[in-house]
Amino acid sequence: MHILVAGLGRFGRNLAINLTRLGHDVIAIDQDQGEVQDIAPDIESAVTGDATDEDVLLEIGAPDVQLAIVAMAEVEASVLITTHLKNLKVPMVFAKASSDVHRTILERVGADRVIFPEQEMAVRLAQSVEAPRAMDYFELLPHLGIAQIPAAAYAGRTLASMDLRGRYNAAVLAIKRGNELVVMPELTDRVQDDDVLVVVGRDDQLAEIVDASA
Amino acid sequence: MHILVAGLGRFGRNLAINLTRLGHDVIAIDQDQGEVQDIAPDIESAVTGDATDEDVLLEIGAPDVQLAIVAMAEVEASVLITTHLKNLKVPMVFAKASSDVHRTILERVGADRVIFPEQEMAVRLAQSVEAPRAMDYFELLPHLGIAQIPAAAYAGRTLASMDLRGRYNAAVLAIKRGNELVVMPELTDRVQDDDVLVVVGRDDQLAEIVDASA
Ligand SMILES: Nc1ncnc2c1ncn2[C@@H]1O[C@H](COP(=O)(O)OP(=O)(O)OP(=O)(O)O)[C@@H](O)[C@H]1O
Ligand SMILES: Nc1ncnc2c1ncn2[C@@H]1O[C@H](COP(=O)(O)OP(=O)(O)OP(=O)(O)O)[C@@H](O)[C@H]1O
Repeated sequence: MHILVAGLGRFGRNLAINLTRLGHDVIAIDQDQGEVQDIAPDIESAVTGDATDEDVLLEIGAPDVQLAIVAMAEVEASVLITTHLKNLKVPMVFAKASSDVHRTILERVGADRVIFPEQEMAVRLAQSVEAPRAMDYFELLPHLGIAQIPAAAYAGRTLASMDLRGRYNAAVLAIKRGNELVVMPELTDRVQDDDVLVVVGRDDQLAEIVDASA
Repeated sequence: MHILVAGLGRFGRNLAINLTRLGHDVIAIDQDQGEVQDIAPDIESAVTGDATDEDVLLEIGAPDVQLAIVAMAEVEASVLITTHLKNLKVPMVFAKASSDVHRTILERVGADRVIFPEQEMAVRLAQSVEAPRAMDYFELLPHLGIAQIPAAAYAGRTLASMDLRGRYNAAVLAIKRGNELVVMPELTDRVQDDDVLVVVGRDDQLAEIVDASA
């Protein structure tokens, strides 16, 4: 895709680089020439300029991109740029928020998606602390999600004997075994020492499974 | 758990609040009195002070916490505080990094886990852009993971007729329907307009499912 990233702070810069690695054509704009020069070799193109200026956005081809991401903490600039990009009919505009109020304003001016990296990572980290040895947690609904749980404590046992359903109202969706994934395993399957269980359930129940297997 | 959070920037503040919501006793320290006063009602206790001062850390009870999280962008302060906390035998010390170099240094001085929120959210967002209408992607193995995919294009059809297994080598692990989760649905189940499918498969195949259902 053709993607515009406005703002090369830590989030914007890492985003521009990762999107490029995934094969997208990324053009970035920042008013800081040093930031622009640093990233220029690593992405499609990087331009120095004021992204709140609609003429500048036209010059760099903003109307032709399929996705724009506005990555600045400052509310006024990010709201202005988001508004300009929606007026220029950019199909998808994502914007970074630096507070809950900022998030609300961005939603009101039409941001298709709002990201608050520091808050979202804080929530994810807080949830993984709850289940300290769970390798990762993916929320599906408030308090309900999927965790990756090392299975060593259950090595040799069948899923039926572990009875996660009966004890924790949790279901094993898959077993990660080395570089393989066994999807929707049979209850008669036996767990191996290095397996990681991909389990769905309430987050507090998942935390109990992790604690019980410690 | 008893948890210490050092630094009340956006990440530290959101972390302290979310850990408290999950039932932990959180003490926070920041040198900015305004930040400390703002958060004080919402957590166990908040203290104004210089966290690089080992005496201050002793005074606030750092040796008695089970987990400490150092949440500052400035390399020198975060490395100093991490080192003090490890010397004080705090069992788990996590630290926030603001660059890859910062991450390396924190690992060298013994941080048990390093988090770089802006980079990690940028990577996640870049991956979810790859499958643009997927609501979220959870990696299990390189190129293999779980995505949440809106099912509106399939409304009224059975899972069997959609044949995601035959066409995309993907499996529907669950259906998110309003506030409910239907885990390991039957092939005869019919998809409803607002359903979100929780699907496991290769990331490029998941992206194809999303594009095909556009
Ligand atoms: N009007 C503007 N036009 C172009 N670039 C801008 C404009 N305003 C700010 N920037 C750039 O946006 C970038 C990010 O700014 P800011 O400091 O607000 O980000 P941040 O959200 O704190 O960053 P981080 O992602 O590191 O947390 C800076 O490099 C800055 O030069
Ligand atoms: N030596 C110290 N002792 C206590 N608090 C400190 C010390 N040094 C910095 N802080 C506090 O740490 C907090 C975070 O600082 P900093 O600006 O480095 O964070 P940041 O990582 O950019 O924040 P964000 O999470 O918003 O991205 C600030 O509130 C600051 O007052």
